Amino acid sequence: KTRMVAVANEKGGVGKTAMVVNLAAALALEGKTVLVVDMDPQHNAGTGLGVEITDNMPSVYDLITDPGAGAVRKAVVSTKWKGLDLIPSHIDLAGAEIELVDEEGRENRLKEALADIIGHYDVVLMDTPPSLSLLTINVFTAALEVLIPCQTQPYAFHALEGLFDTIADVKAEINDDLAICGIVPTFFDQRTRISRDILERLRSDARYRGLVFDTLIRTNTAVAESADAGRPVVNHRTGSSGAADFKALAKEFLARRPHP
Amino acid sequence: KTRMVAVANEKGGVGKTAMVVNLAAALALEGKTVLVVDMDPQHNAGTGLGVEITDNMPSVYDLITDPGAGAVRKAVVSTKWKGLDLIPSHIDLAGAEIELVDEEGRENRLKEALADIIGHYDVVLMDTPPSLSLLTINVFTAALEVLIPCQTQPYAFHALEGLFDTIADVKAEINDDLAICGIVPTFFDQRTRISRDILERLRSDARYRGLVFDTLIRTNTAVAESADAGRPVVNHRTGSSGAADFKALAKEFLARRPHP
Ligand SMILES: Nc1ncnc2c1ncn2[C@@H]1O[C@H](COP(=O)(O)OP(=O)(O)OP(=O)(O)O)[C@@H](O)[C@H]1O
Ligand SMILES: Nc1ncnc2c1ncn2[C@@H]1O[C@H](COP(=O)(O)OP(=O)(O)OP(=O)(O)O)[C@@H](O)[C@H]1O
Ligand SMILES: [Mg+2]
Ligand SMILES: [Mg+2]
Repeated sequence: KTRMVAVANEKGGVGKTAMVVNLAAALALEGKTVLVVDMDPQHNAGTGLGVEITDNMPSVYDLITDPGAGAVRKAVVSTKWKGLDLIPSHIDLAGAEIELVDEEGRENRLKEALADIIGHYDVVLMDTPPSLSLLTINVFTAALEVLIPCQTQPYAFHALEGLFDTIADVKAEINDDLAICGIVPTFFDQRTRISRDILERLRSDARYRGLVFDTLIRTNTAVAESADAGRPVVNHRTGSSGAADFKALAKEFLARRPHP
Repeated sequence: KTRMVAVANEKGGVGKTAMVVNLAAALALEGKTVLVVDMDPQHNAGTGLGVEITDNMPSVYDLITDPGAGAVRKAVVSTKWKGLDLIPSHIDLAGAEIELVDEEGRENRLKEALADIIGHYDVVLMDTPPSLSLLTINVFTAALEVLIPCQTQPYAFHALEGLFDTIADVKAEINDDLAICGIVPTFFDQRTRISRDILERLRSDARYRGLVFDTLIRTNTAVAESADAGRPVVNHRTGSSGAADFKALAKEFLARRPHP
């Protein structure tokens, strides 16, 4: 059964795209087949996977605004890495919220579009923009679980509360199957007090008990350099701490089942 | 004449809120009167300024959804620092885009609301969420200049192109007075190649010529610790590199006039 995973956090810059790109590649190294869906109009997941986005390329924008039979197969592109495919984003996605405002069932568009190809992959990882707009709601409707990168910084910690509220709303009103896979601490820096402090708060907060991954994603410049090179860190800088962390994350992700 | 400044960048986590909070406080230390307007539903600017947001407090949400005479004066709260006031955000802002979708002139709501109080301040700094939604457009319509924090990282650099396009669109269609104040490199870390690399690209790119501030905002844990304490770094850790950088930014901001 395909794991349909939303990678989300309304707080910006917490490492959502880095997690989608690098966890996807690490899972492919484990022999899994993975599809990345880039639902962020900034198309950073495409950039991070070295896929050039051209204007006439079918994208997730077409899937949600002009759903047609078999459209999803045309939108899938392969990457340079075996077992790792992408459905790219498009800048026009930014306007989709207003375009679909009067459409019945607008939150179901992505779920319906992906129905055709779900069985073909072990894992589908969906990147989201830093907002709780229609695009993120579409992803939450298509997903079965949510993986939450949480920067070990104050504002990102505060943002969890709002995110959990939104997930509860979606679960109650739109998608009863949505569960939380877990919270992954990111940008962890052992040397700074604030980072250790926020990690401690995450681990001791009763609301997040049992949800915090053991794996920490440490701040590591190799992750950013790899993004610049359009290659996942596990393929570009195999000996780096970034590569080690995302490989560890892939193993823990496969071992954990979402909390209903 | 009051400087009406939007602090914006669609890329998440680049230091928009840190810049609004700390530049505002540094300008107040220079003897200026400053109003912060928090247009991000995550209300991080309020948190960073130590202002407790309670549910029944008037906020910028009331100003744009139910504009009434004199409403803005009721929404202004003072902070602990002389010359530094805030109009807080509210979680309901997240729904404003849909609420206002059929309203004529919905992009002008903030501008109209602020008209009453503009002359009372030297500078108005407006924080924006990491998206180009109606909230950010409202800020661009009320603003006369845009200050752009740009993390010295690959995705943030790529995001500038989209942001410049949006600003050009707003200028052509809604607000002819909107100009670019400048681009401020943030999260600069002299030790990492990627950071030096992106700074070099910013400074040499013909599109951004003359717009990049000399002041660099370095990565400094004191900035994050101060945010956690609800105090600007220039007041909380006065000897830190973060405090030094934001004081230098205030001086350069006052010396620079926006490029029309
Ligand atoms: N572990 C890490 N160490 C160092 N840099 C990182 C790490 N993870 C991500 N980065 C870099 O930090 C920046 C922010 O990360 P990223 O863009 O993945 O966050 P995001 O949550 O997707 O942001 P947005 O909210 O804009 O979508 C990027 O430039 C990325 O390359
Ligand atoms: N110069 C700095 N050094 C260290 N940490 C910083 C610095 N500037 C900001 N931070 C921290 O990094 C995180 C991201 O910064 P901030 O929240 O200000 O960015 P933002 O652009 O406002 O994010 P969003 O897109 O979510 O609104 C915050 O936790 C903040 O405290
Ligand atoms: Mg992203
Ligand atoms: Mg912010």
